[in-house]
Amino acid sequence: TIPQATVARLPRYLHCLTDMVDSEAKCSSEQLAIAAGVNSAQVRKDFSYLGSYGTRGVGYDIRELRSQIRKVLGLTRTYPVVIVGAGNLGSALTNYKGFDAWGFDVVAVVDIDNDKIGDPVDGLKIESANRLADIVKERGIEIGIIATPASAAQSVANRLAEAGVTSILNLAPTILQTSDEVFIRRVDLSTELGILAFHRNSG
Amino acid sequence: TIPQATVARLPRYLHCLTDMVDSEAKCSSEQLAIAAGVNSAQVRKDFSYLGSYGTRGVGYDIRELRSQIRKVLGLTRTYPVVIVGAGNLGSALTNYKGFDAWGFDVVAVVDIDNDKIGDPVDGLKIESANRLADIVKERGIEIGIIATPASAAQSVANRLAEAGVTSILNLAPTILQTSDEVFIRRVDLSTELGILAFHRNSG
Ligand SMILES: NC(=O)c1ccc[n+]([C@@H]2O[C@H](COP(=O)([O-])OP(=O)(O)OC[C@H]3O[C@@H](n4cnc5c(N)ncnc54)[C@H](O)[C@@H]3O)[C@@H](O)[C@H]2O)c1
Ligand SMILES: NC(=O)c1ccc[n+]([C@@H]2O[C@H](COP(=O)([O-])OP(=O)(O)OC[C@H]3O[C@@H](n4cnc5c(N)ncnc54)[C@H](O)[C@@H]3O)[C@@H](O)[C@H]2O)c1
Repeated sequence: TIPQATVARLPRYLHCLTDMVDSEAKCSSEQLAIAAGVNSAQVRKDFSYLGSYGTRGVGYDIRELRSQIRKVLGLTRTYPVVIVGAGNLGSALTNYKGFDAWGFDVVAVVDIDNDKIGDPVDGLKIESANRLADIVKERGIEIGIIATPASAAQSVANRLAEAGVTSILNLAPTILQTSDEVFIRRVDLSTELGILAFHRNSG
Repeated sequence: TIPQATVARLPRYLHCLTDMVDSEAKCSSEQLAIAAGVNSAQVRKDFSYLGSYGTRGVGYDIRELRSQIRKVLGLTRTYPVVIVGAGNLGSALTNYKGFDAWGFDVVAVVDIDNDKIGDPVDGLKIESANRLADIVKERGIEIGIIATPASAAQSVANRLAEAGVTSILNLAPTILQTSDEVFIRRVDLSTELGILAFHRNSG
């Protein structure tokens, strides 16, 4: 099977290959390494897990590599997504067109604030979080994005899991406790700034 | 020196300790491990790099540990931050109060769109990106957050570096090429969703 660290780099290669596909037919592992910010031996090793070896002196076929990565990542179909929390961040995410290109389709955005429920956000209407389980079932939702305050994130994760959503992107600065079949990715922007601060101090 | 992987976990421990500090005086490595989503041996190892060993059977002093981590991360003072790009994401970030608690103070938000320049966002006014170098100097800005389209991100990074901002959080889905003294953290939400999709497919 493909190592986790390789999986985590595949979307990055996909971005780079997508930037190149309109201008080049082939690329070398060196070119891709520079574009992706890794070393070229890492590129060759990662692609060997996909069964892609490239041709010495010629490199990799960009279109073929892209479709290979998309297949491995499962990006050959659309994934219906729900965003929980229609505040600053949740609304920005709902408006974001960049997810469509990857096949992530935000089909619902829910909140508990009665002042927000019914408001339009990018072609959708904010719906009540009370209907989360029904919405998940009606629209076959597979991925949930948590954009609520940290204090609500755990109960939201529980309700998503109960409704059958076992892939969760948690944007609230808190660690969720979930059962093994729920897979969680976490992004915490304050942590990222904290790491930048560390590097400024250890100069 | 402290390993990179340990540094990346410190903000997470800080979140957990901050959640605990009002209710407990001490915590064990097991408690912290569960809260932070790592194993307890990792907790003990990470803290040994900080010179914190806890007392067998009693655990770690929460307040002491927090101030130790803040000191190591350099979070004992305020860092002036500029956000470049006042669109959906940039505005959400400017409105976000969570950064203040960590000492990250958004002191400017700039854009190139004349329709946006002069508009208020959370107590600030959107300023022209043409004045970036002056704004960095006038307000002693140390960290830059890039929230522009990917196509503009590289030129923005160059201008931030020229203006003396060598710590950058890049939110645009592109890999920046910068000189060695510029330190970059990257967050790409589509990549996070891509990794979730992979796990759904590999079952
Ligand atoms: N805005 C940012 O730039 C930013 C940056 C980093 C982290 N975050 C994190 O993202 C999360 C959202 O931030 P924000 O700035 O959008 O906050 P916000 O207060 O603007 O929005 C939160 C929304 O969640 C809703 N909500 C609360 N409990 C809920 C529940 N149980 N179910 C459904 N909706 C619920 C609220 O009604 C509100 O509309 C927070 O956890 C924050 O720490 C935000
Ligand atoms: N909105 C999201 O939820 C989200 C999610 C993931 C990634 N992103 C990434 O974050 C970035 C911003 O996304 P968004 O949704 O806010 O886009 P947006 O189009 O709403 O905002 C981008 C802003 O950047 C400004 N801009 C363009 N070039 C500039 C330059 N050279 N200097 C200063 N400002 C400039 C534009 O005028 C605009 O106001 C994009 O790269 C996007 O891919 C956004």
